[in-house]
Amino acid sequence: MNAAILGLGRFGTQLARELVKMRVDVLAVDSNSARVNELAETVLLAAEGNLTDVDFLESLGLRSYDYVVVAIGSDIAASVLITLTLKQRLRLKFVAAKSATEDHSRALELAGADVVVNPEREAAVRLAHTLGARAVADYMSIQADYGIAKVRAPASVHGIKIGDIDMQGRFKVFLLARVREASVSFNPDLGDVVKPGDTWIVSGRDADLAALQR
Amino acid sequence: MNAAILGLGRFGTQLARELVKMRVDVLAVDSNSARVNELAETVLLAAEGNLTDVDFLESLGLRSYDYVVVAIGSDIAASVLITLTLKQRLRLKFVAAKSATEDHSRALELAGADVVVNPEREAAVRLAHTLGARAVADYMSIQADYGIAKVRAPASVHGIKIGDIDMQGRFKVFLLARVREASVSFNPDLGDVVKPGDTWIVSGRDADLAALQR
Ligand SMILES: Nc1ncnc2c1ncn2[C@@H]1O[C@H](COP(=O)(O)OP(=O)(O)OP(=O)(O)O)[C@@H](O)[C@H]1O
Ligand SMILES: Nc1ncnc2c1ncn2[C@@H]1O[C@H](COP(=O)(O)OP(=O)(O)OP(=O)(O)O)[C@@H](O)[C@H]1O
Repeated sequence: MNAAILGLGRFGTQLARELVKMRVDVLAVDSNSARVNELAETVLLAAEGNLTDVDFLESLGLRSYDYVVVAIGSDIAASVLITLTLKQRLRLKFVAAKSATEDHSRALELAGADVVVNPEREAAVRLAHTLGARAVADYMSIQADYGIAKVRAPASVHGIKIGDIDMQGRFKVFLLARVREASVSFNPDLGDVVKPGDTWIVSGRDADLAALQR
Repeated sequence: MNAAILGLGRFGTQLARELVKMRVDVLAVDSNSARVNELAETVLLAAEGNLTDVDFLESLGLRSYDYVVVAIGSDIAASVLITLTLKQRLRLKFVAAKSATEDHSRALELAGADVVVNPEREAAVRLAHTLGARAVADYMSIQADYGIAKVRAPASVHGIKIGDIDMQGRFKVFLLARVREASVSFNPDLGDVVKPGDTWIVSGRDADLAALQR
């Protein structure tokens, strides 16, 4: 397996190092000689030059690589031009590209990128959901004899507004979050009507959770 | 559930937006008024000011937030100072911080960060392994009547160098990768000795894969 990494910023450099750890044959390219030199001892091949120069790009023999990654984030025009050249002119089978913004991602897709990676956005979404999971776990850990369960919203309240349901009085549970079509809401709108298929993440005593699960 | 996001670069902004989608109550803070204004309509609360100013930091009432995220990547000193102040002086229960480099991560851990996020490094590692998995799948798809299997390295070759094993002749398979202690190698060193516990990812005809699996 081999891979070519074009652009050796933090993302490109970390990618090259991880592939080398997996004993993949790596070509690393950048116009900045210091960055090329920093990786020259680690990777199989390193090259220095301007990737927007089509002659230089063609001289790299990229067609013999399984995977090529365009790891240039902040120069959006360069990133899109290189990706377009690799996919449409050189007809490479697989090109992944790093994106900095949603518009950048869209342009890379139009240019033909097979995979678009936006590290900040993906890490942000991942952390948001990690915090959500922690909120559920933290809530559970402070309620000693309470559990947490994921239950289908009861048929008896389909079509009823969340705010009109007396969760404590009627079901003896606390509604932590509502999940609908894979999207989780921690403070569902009180005017929101319960739909069949809604899932509730609720906290309560085990007997009450069990009753809801039936 | 509520969360405070300190620093509204691409990571902080995407994090705030995703939490708002999950209907979490969000406080967004930055010294740059344009960035604060951009999010002011989306989040519950927004504030503008210098987060390295301890009086300003204390005025935000962060103790009433479940989670606080320091989303300042490029000013390492500011990021570490703010994290230290939040954990050691304000004694906040949970602080996540964004890091730009390994040294930055280490400093954030020393400062007491509960979670350190390095988007470029994590995305790079994830892409490296995605490419590895694709390499295995691609290899499989071009060999019509061949399969791929993960098998324990046979006891008969424990202690033998990889390069001294005639994979084709003896086992009638091609060694795609070797997995040892959760670390995968696509081109294992030919001088590397097979250890008990090694797993091989091999390609071959089903009957030969089955023979190896016994
Ligand atoms: N036209 C080009 N030819 C060759 N190398 C280039 C070209 N443009 C940018 N680079 C290199 O690509 C690397 C990454 O570029 P840049 O810093 O713009 O991306 P980034 O995505 O912001 O970086 P990071 O991965 O650190 O977040 C730099 O080392 C830069 O020298
Ligand atoms: N001392 C400070 N007080 C308040 N806001 C700050 C301070 N230092 C930096 N910021 C803000 O934090 C935000 C993110 O900072 P910066 O651009 O350094 O981080 P980054 O991690 O490189 O960004 P990105 O998330 O876009 O990759 C910026 O909007 C900046 O205005």
